[in-house]
Amino acid sequence: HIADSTVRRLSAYLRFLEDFEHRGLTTISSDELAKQGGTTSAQVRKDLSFFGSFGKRGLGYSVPELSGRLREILGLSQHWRVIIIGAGKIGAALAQYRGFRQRGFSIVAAYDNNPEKIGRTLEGIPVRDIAQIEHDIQREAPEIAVLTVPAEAAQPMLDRLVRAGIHAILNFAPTQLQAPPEVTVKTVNMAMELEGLSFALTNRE
Amino acid sequence: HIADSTVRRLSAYLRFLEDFEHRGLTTISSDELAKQGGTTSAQVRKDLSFFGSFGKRGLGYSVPELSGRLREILGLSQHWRVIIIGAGKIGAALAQYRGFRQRGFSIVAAYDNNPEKIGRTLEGIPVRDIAQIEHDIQREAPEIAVLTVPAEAAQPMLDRLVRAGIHAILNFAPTQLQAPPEVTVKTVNMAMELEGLSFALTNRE
Ligand SMILES: NC(=O)c1ccc[n+]([C@@H]2O[C@H](COP(=O)([O-])OP(=O)(O)OC[C@H]3O[C@@H](n4cnc5c(N)ncnc54)[C@H](O)[C@@H]3O)[C@@H](O)[C@H]2O)c1
Ligand SMILES: NC(=O)c1ccc[n+]([C@@H]2O[C@H](COP(=O)([O-])OP(=O)(O)OC[C@H]3O[C@@H](n4cnc5c(N)ncnc54)[C@H](O)[C@@H]3O)[C@@H](O)[C@H]2O)c1
Repeated sequence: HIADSTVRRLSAYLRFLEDFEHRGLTTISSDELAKQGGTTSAQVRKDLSFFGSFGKRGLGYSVPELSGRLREILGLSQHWRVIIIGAGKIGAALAQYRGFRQRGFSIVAAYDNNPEKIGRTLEGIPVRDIAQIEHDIQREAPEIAVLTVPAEAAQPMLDRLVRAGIHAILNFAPTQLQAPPEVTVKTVNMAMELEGLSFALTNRE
Repeated sequence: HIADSTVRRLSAYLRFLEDFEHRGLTTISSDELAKQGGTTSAQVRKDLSFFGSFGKRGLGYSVPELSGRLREILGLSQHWRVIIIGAGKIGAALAQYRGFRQRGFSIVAAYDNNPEKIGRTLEGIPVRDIAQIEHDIQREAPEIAVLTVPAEAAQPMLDRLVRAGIHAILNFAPTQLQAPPEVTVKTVNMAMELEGLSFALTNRE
């Protein structure tokens, strides 16, 4: 099992490599990758070792080869269909974010139970009635669901999505969600992000 | 220096402890904390050891005492003033989020450079002209700024905020920001969160 923090670093390494590619640089050392990622070159080598052997000691890594491999490992060489559950303030913002499409995640639709929201579109993304979610998942087979419903609606909604066949969920509700082992749930907790800052402000040397 | 992943775990332990407190449980073992946090009891003891000695081996930790200490360590026993820069889709959603106030983070104001947005209020939070930001920081001394401007505006805005005296920034723009050592910058990259899911879907056993 690969730790979440390792996957986060792989995503960060890929972004540095893309930046290097953009600047026409063709090789990068594990030291440079480590420096950019705020980690050590031993950690870089360890992170990559899970996925095969890369680069030659002393010569560094080939930028196009490593970025291609990381894209494959992260599943970015394919296209993912995403649905957003809860077309409220956060859901609507995410539905209209162009940054997802650039990485191969396309938002298929948003869902809501509020009649005033159903039937609208958000920069082309339709807001549909949550009552038809099972029928739509069957028909369109989205792989990822983003949960932007109120906290008390999150667990019942996760259960419903898992029963309908969804195996990956990005949750924004500030609550601990339970899911069967074959389902991956990641929670973004914005308040916890701010706690990282209050920690730094409180523990400044 | 304490790693980001350690601080994230402290925030997660605090939430479990609050849940235990809520249920009237008065002691918790490092095993239980570890299980909840998806880590090991050795890691729990190591994380806490940076901040002094807690609990007695074999007896576990006192829930109220440890949660009180963690609140202090994370800086949650005081009140933080937050400003939001960029009152667009994400900025407006964050300005109206009640979850921040509950953890002691209060949104003072949002700022924008679009005349159509300046002068509005977002559930009581005023949208002010970015031109007056230095004057307001001087007068109201917010400690934290949230950056929800387009990517190309993010670095110039960070520089401006640092010059005006801000030392902690939560960034949503998908770009690597440079800041002096005494300034803490945390970036929430939503696309990277989805990459954690595409990784799991691609590497399923
Ligand atoms: N606004 C933020 O900045 C922010 C930040 C962090 C976390 N969150 C969390 O994200 C979630 C959404 O927040 P928001 O501010 O967008 O709230 P919101 O009230 O604006 O949006 C919630 C939406 O979900 C819909 N909904 C409610 N129950 C539903 C159901 N059973 N099926 C389908 N749709 C349903 C509502 O009609 C509404 O449109 C909440 O859990 C909140 O705590 C929000
Ligand atoms: N919408 C999302 O779900 C989402 C998700 C992840 C990341 N982001 C990132 O967050 C940022 C904001 O995204 P958004 O969707 O809210 O965009 P948006 O265009 O809706 O909002 C940006 C706001 O910033 C204001 N602005 C621009 N330049 C400014 C300046 N120099 N000073 C003050 N205000 C300025 C604009 O007037 C606008 O109101 C972007 O960098 C985006 O890539 C957005």
